[in-house]
Amino acid sequence: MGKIVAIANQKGGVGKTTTAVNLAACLSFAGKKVLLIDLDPQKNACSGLGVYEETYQISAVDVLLNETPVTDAILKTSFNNLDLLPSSSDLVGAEVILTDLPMREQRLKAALNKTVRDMYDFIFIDTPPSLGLITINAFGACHSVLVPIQCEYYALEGVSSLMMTIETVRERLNSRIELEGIVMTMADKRTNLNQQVIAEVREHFSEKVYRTLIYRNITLAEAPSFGKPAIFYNIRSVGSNCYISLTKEFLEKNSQA
Amino acid sequence: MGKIVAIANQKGGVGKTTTAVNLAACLSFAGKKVLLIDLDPQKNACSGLGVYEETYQISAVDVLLNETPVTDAILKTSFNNLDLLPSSSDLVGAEVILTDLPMREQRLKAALNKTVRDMYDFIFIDTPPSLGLITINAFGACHSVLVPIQCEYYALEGVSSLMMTIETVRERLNSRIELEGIVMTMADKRTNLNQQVIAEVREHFSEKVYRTLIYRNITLAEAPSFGKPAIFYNIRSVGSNCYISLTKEFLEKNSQA
Ligand SMILES: Nc1ncnc2c1ncn2[C@@H]1O[C@H](COP(=O)(O)OP(=O)(O)OP(=O)(O)O)[C@@H](O)[C@H]1O
Ligand SMILES: Nc1ncnc2c1ncn2[C@@H]1O[C@H](COP(=O)(O)OP(=O)(O)OP(=O)(O)O)[C@@H](O)[C@H]1O
Ligand SMILES: [Mg+2]
Ligand SMILES: [Mg+2]
Repeated sequence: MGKIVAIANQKGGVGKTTTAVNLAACLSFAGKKVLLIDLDPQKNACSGLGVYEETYQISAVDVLLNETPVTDAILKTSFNNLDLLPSSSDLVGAEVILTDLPMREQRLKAALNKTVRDMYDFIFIDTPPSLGLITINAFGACHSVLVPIQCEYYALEGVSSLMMTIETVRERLNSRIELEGIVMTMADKRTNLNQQVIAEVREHFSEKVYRTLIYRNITLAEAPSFGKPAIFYNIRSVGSNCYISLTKEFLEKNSQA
Repeated sequence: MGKIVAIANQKGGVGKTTTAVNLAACLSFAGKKVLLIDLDPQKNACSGLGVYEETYQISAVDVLLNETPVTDAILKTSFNNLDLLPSSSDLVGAEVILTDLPMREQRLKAALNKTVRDMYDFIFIDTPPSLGLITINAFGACHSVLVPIQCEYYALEGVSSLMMTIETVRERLNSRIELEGIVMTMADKRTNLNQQVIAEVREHFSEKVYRTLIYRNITLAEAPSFGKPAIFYNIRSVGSNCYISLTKEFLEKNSQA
C-alpha cells in the first residue's frame, strides 16, 4: 500500500509536472487511490488540477516547517480518487528556513506516516527544478524516483549528477530508494536530434527506460489552462494516449493491473 | 561600460540559457565585448559555447565562495569578443555553504568590480531555475534583468513572484535594478494558446515586451549539441534570425548601435 514515487529532474521544463499530473490522473481514472504532493513553489501541479492558492489555507509549507499533519492539508480535487497536498509560493523562503531545522532532510518522510500511506495506492511528489533541500526531502521520503528526460541535448547533461544525488541519498538518508524508471518526454518523430538523445538514454539505462514515448502534443500544453489533466480535457488526443500507455507500463512494473 | 544583465526566470526550461548564449554571441559578432557568466550547476551555457568542465579548474564557485578574482576564472571561447566565466556542478553544494557566509547576497557584486566591468560592453549572467541565493547574487550584481517567458500556460504563473522578488531586491539589496525587458520564447504561429499568452503578457507589461518573438525552431535545439550558438551553426535559420532581430532591439534600447 502507498508506494511513494518522487518525480524529479533538476533540468527545468522537462515535463515533471505534466507527468505527475497526467500519470496521477490516469491511475485514479483506473480506480487507484492517488495522492499528488506539489513541492514546487510555482504551484503548477495545483493549477494543472484546477486548484488555486486562494482556495486553501494550509499547504506543504506547513507540513515541512510546522509539522502540520498531512491529513489536515490534503484537498479533494474534482477528479475521483485523486487528492492533492497543495504547495505555496512560500516554499521559496521555506527552503532557507529548513536549513536550520532538526532532521531537515527527513521532515517529509516523517509526515508521510503509515496512516497516510495506507489511504492511497500511490503517492506522487512533484518537485522543483533543483537538487536543493526540498527535492532532498522528496528523495528521503520516497520508495523510488521517476525521471522525465526531455529529448533534447541540454537535458542530457544533468542526468549524471541527478543519478549521483540519488546514490548519495541511498547511502546517507534512504537506503530503499531506487530508480522507478525514465520516461522520454516531448519527443518529435521528425527530428534526428530526438532520435539520437533517445538512443543514447536507452543505451545507458536500457530496461529502466519506458517503452512509451511522450510525444510533443498541443493538448498537453493546453489542458493546464483549463485546470484539467489531458484525459479529462481531450481523451482522444495523442497526449492522452501517451499517458494512458505510460500508466499501463507503470502498473505492469508495479505488478498490479 | 560594462552593463550587467541577469537572465532569469524561476520557471524551468523557458529559454534562459538559449537566450543568454545567443544574445551574447550576436552582440560579440556585432563587435561588442561580452562576458557570459554561467551560474547554473547544469553548465548548459558552457556547453552551448563548446566549453566543457574537464578543460578548466576555476569556476564561478571559487569566485562566490573563495573570493577568487573574476579575471583568474575567465576563459576565452572560440568566438571573438566573447568570454566565459564557467560554472561547475559544485554550485549545487555552494548554495548551502553561501547561506552561512558574510555578505552572502553581495558576493558576485563585489567580484564584478570596476576593472572587470571596464573590460566589457555587456556582462550577461545565466541563472538556474530558482529564486535561491545564487539567483539573488545575480540580482544583487546586475543593472537589469532580462526575463524570457515561454508562450505556455504554466510559464505565466511564476511571473508575478519573479517581479515581486525583483522589487524586494530593489528595496533591500540593489536600488538600481530594473527590468531590461521580456522576451517571448518558443512561440508557435499555429496555436491559439501561444497567441493568448503573448497577448496577456503584452497587455500587462506593454513596451517592456520585445517586439521580436523567438519562434520554436530546430536550430536552437540542435546548435548546443555542436557547442555553438545558432549564428555560428546555421546563420540563415529562423532561430538565428530571431536572435539577430532581438539583438538589434536590445541595442536600440541601450542606445548603442
Ligand atoms: N509532451 C508535451 N507536449 C507539449 N507540451 C508539453 C509536453 N509536456 C509538457 N509540455 C509543456 O511544456 C512546458 C514544460 O512542462 P512542465 O511544466 O511539465 O515541466 P517541468 O519539468 O515540470 O518544469 P519545471 O522545471 O519548471 O518544474 C509546460 O508548459 C507544459 O505544458
Ligand atoms: N526557440 C526555441 N526553439 C526550439 N528549442 C528551443 C528554443 N529555445 C530553447 N530551446 C530548447 O528548449 C530547451 C530548454 O531551453 P533552455 O535550456 O535554454 O531553457 P532554460 O530556461 O535555460 O532551462 P533551465 O530552467 O533548465 O535553465 C533546450 O533543450 C533548448 O535547446
Ligand atoms: Mg514543474
Ligand atoms: Mg538554463
